[in-house]
Amino acid sequence: ALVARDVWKQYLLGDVTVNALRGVNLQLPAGRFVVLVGPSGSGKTTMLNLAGGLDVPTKGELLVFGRRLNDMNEAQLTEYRRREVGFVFQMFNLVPTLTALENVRLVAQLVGNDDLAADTLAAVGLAHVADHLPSQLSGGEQQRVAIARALVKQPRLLLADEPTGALDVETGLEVLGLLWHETRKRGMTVMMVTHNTILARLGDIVVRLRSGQVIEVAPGEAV
Amino acid sequence: ALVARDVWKQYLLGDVTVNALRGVNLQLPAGRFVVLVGPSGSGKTTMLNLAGGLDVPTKGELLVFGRRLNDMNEAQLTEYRRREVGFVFQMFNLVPTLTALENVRLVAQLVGNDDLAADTLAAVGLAHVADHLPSQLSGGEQQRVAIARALVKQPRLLLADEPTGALDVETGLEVLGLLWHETRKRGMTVMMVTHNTILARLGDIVVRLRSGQVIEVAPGEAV
Ligand SMILES: Nc1ncnc2c1ncn2[C@@H]1O[C@H](COP(=O)(O)OP(=O)(O)OP(=O)(O)O)[C@@H](O)[C@H]1O
Ligand SMILES: Nc1ncnc2c1ncn2[C@@H]1O[C@H](COP(=O)(O)OP(=O)(O)OP(=O)(O)O)[C@@H](O)[C@H]1O
Ligand SMILES: [Mg+2]
Ligand SMILES: [Mg+2]
Repeated sequence: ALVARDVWKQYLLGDVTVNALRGVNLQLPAGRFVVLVGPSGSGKTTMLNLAGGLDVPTKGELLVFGRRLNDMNEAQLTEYRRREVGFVFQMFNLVPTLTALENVRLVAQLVGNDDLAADTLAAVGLAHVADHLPSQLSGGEQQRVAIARALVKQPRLLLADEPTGALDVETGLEVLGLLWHETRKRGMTVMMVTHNTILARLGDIVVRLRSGQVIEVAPGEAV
Repeated sequence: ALVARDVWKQYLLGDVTVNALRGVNLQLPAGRFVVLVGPSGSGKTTMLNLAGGLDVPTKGELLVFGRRLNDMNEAQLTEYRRREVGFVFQMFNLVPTLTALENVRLVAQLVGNDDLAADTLAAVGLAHVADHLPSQLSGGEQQRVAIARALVKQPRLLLADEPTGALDVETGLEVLGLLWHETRKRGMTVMMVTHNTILARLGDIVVRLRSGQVIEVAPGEAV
């Protein structure tokens, strides 16, 4: 599903270069539940943003489902994201003026799946707060709306940035069960960032980052 | 430090009443590291907001360091917060146009502790990103700036809403060590929300919430 060859992501801050990713090499097959782990600041969110076409590498090659993302222009990246990618952001990024249900429906409509919205919201345990605005939701509830919104698209690639970070253990496992079900049932490819060492081991593949480099790729315990 | 008697927090959404807290009774001594746990949506953030004077109870009595918060007006609550409380928000709430260091310094200046800002930022491991804006920081880095900003005030009461939620285990433990040090060294009272069951046990006192009620108050393993 994903091939990264010597991928770098650099930011310029004044006259200092910040190397968020330094020469990442990676090959991930489709339909797997990939877990991305590593310390704070090691480049996990950056990795996800590149895989989802939300950002472009400074150098190197990045292919997802055979498409060369590093060559695409804005319009092509937007199209790629819309069709293929569901994103659960680390900061949720919900539309503040829309209710929980409307936030999910907004995406459901884009893919002609209007009625799926209410079902997906129920699947993450939020039927009872469907008409709350984000500001009227708890942190974990906002996170689950973000997850529902990404899932309702039935994307080929789900990029989840610490999707259980604001959830208690029980709720987090319920959510993971959902993601696993979609992976096994519909062949969805998942790349999930987590710093929960227990959840990390539950993936098919565990990719470990440190200081912008991949230092290990190992099978998880799902295997 | 804190006495809550039959505290309720209710929200009106259309014609539906949401009971975020339903008759909470609690007595917590000062200088303790109190951990607040419970499922997503159980009322933890609401509890913290009331203790910090960011919000007012709908009914009931709430006394912190002997002051009756439920009787205070806006000006009195603002003064209470400014003098006594350091808050680490679940969503960080950094000033987006100020750098990491400036965000911390803003608060340090309020309490005449200007030079403490750089030291506190270093204590949470962020000296190397002091001049990044929040949008140029990773999730865990933003969270640590929020922690530094709360600590630099040397508050009597530190309210931390899942302060390690975006951190890997190692970094999270470093941060907790910092909070513990402040508690033992300067008698700071801490109320920390976490859904990490291991960290939860490290408190002096563990308060368990469910559906807006306190269902258990027990000693932690720090005792
Ligand atoms: N302004 C509001 N209007 C209506 N309901 C609200 C409002 N704020 C919070 N709630 C509801 O009150 C309940 C408790 O919210 P709170 O944020 O305290 O939960 P929490 O324990 O912090 O959850 P989490 O672990 O997910 O952060 C939630 O069910 C939420 O939907
Ligand atoms: N726009 C930017 N400009 C400059 N530096 C940046 C920018 N965005 C990210 N960085 C830096 O790049 C590094 C990697 O960031 P990234 O968000 O990928 O980390 P992360 O692994 O997701 O961390 P966390 O676990 O804390 O969320 C960080 O040190 C961060 O300060
Ligand atoms: Mg991140
Ligand atoms: Mg909360």
